[in-house]
Amino acid sequence: PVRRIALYGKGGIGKSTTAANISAALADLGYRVLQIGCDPKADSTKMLLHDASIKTILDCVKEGNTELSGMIHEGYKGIMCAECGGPRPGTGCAGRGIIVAFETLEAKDVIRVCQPDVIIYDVLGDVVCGGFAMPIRHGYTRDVFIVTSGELMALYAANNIAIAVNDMSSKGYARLGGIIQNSRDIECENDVVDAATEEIGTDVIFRMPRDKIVQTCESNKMTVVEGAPDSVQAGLYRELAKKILSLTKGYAGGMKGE
Amino acid sequence: PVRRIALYGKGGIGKSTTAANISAALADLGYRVLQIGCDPKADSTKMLLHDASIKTILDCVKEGNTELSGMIHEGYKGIMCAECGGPRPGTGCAGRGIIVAFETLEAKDVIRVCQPDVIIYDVLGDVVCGGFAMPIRHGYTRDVFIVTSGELMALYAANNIAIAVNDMSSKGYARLGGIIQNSRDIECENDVVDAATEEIGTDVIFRMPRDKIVQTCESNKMTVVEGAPDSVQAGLYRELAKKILSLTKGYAGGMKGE
Ligand SMILES: Nc1ncnc2c1ncn2[C@@H]1O[C@H](COP(=O)(O)OP(=O)(O)O)[C@@H](O)[C@H]1O
Ligand SMILES: Nc1ncnc2c1ncn2[C@@H]1O[C@H](COP(=O)(O)OP(=O)(O)O)[C@@H](O)[C@H]1O
Ligand code: SF4
Ligand SMILES: [Mg+2]
Ligand SMILES: [Mg+2]
Repeated sequence: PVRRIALYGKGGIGKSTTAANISAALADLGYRVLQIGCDPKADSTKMLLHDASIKTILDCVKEGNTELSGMIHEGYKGIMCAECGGPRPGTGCAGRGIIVAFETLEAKDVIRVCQPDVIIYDVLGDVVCGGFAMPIRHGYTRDVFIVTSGELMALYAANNIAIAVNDMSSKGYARLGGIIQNSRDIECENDVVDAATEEIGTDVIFRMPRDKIVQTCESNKMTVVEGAPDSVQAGLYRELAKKILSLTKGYAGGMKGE
Repeated sequence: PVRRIALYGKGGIGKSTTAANISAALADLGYRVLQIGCDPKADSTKMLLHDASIKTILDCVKEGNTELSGMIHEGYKGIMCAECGGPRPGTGCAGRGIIVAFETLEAKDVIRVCQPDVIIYDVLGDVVCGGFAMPIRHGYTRDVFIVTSGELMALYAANNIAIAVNDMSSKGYARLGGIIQNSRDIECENDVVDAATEEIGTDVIFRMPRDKIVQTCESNKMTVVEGAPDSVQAGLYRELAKKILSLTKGYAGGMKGE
């Protein structure tokens, strides 16, 4: 069976950066990864594709391109990349791209065709409704990790996401795996994040420092794991990837490397 | 006729701080102001009410309290305060509170009862759909001002809001009044905001500096205009309020002070 992991968090908090680097680290370890961007911004997989713009699944559907090969693109070390996309702002539900994309991927039997070991959903978490709630419903996700900093608005969003996951845990089987702190160097950030995490009733599974090397690799259109593999930050992303693997075991049947 | 102004922008950008200070400045000038928070966070009017928690309109409706006096509360210098509220995260559309609130306020004839000179809607702008789009539809708003900083995510949201306003301008009569820069002291912030504003096709109507006095007054549960009236920042909020008055003229019939 496939690991199904979702990264949720406030827009701009660092979900895509973190997701892409986790995917790259997993690919380096030999895992087959499918990363699906669930954000109307549609740039979750950009760094895995060296900034190549791919058609969103919503756009493929709108244009009548129903081939899976038009929707899923190979990036760094064979990571399979997809972007749900979203409607024009103001026209209907912002999460509609996710709903359409998930229905389309299911109809095209993406799991059987692509055979991933790990699926990573990178999902906008400012509001957890409509399409943005879909990844944690109906069994699409098993483990949800919330990316946050010590900033008030990021923690407020984290709390909302936790509420949504807990409320929906009976309907699907999504559970809250923990908090990933993506630091913004605010005062007493660790204490602030710890306090909020305790209130939510979960654990901080990793603290990622803020590091300029992220920007450096970004300007070279790469993840840190690819662009600066010997850096401290790359080592931390690898550590985070291993931590996530250890927290998402317990699946019946064979799993690579376990 | 009543001025109907909406402040939109990314969550955490400073909409409520700016809206409350504009309202306070207008109240000091003798205007009757109705400020309506359209954010599930429901804290738009907190500083005008000295941190008193008011029932959201959605909660009033849920509890069967249909009296307008339970929904509209008087704050600083008689400013009329209301919060739309929002559903529990994950349960239905996050904008539903706004939809229910607007229908309820219309049904209770709030304009005729409260007789405001100015209505200020403070609206979450991370996604402009469902209830969050309602203020710019059907004539509820005439002038939309987008609050942004030089941060990428804030500008991305600003662009989305502008797209939504332009697309809907034929249906209602909402127009984009301009950009309010709420500075976050990032590098070359003025240039960055100017460039994005030009791409949107509008103007920066005001630059508000980042100032610790906002936090000081906040900890005293007040707006800057009330808590530090002789400060530079209070003077700037008053200037912004006057600028907004000058940009929102052109209404048939009498308007206080014009
Ligand atoms: N650990 C980090 N250190 C430095 N910069 C970071 C870090 N994580 C993210 N960033 C920066 O923050 C910005 C927003 O991150 P992104 O992953 O796009 O957010 P999201 O996907 O949550 O909207 C990116 O431009 C990225 O360069
Ligand atoms: N000009 C400013 N200077 C300093 N702090 C500010 C300024 N504007 C807003 N803030 C701070 O930013 C935080 C978020 O602002 P808020 O108005 O609640 O954002 P929003 O309503 O857009 O979510 C507040 O805690 C406030 O203290
Ligand atoms: S369900 Fe959420 S994303 Fe969809 S219209 Fe409502 S607020 Fe927007
Ligand atoms: Mg992203
Ligand atoms: Mg607010």
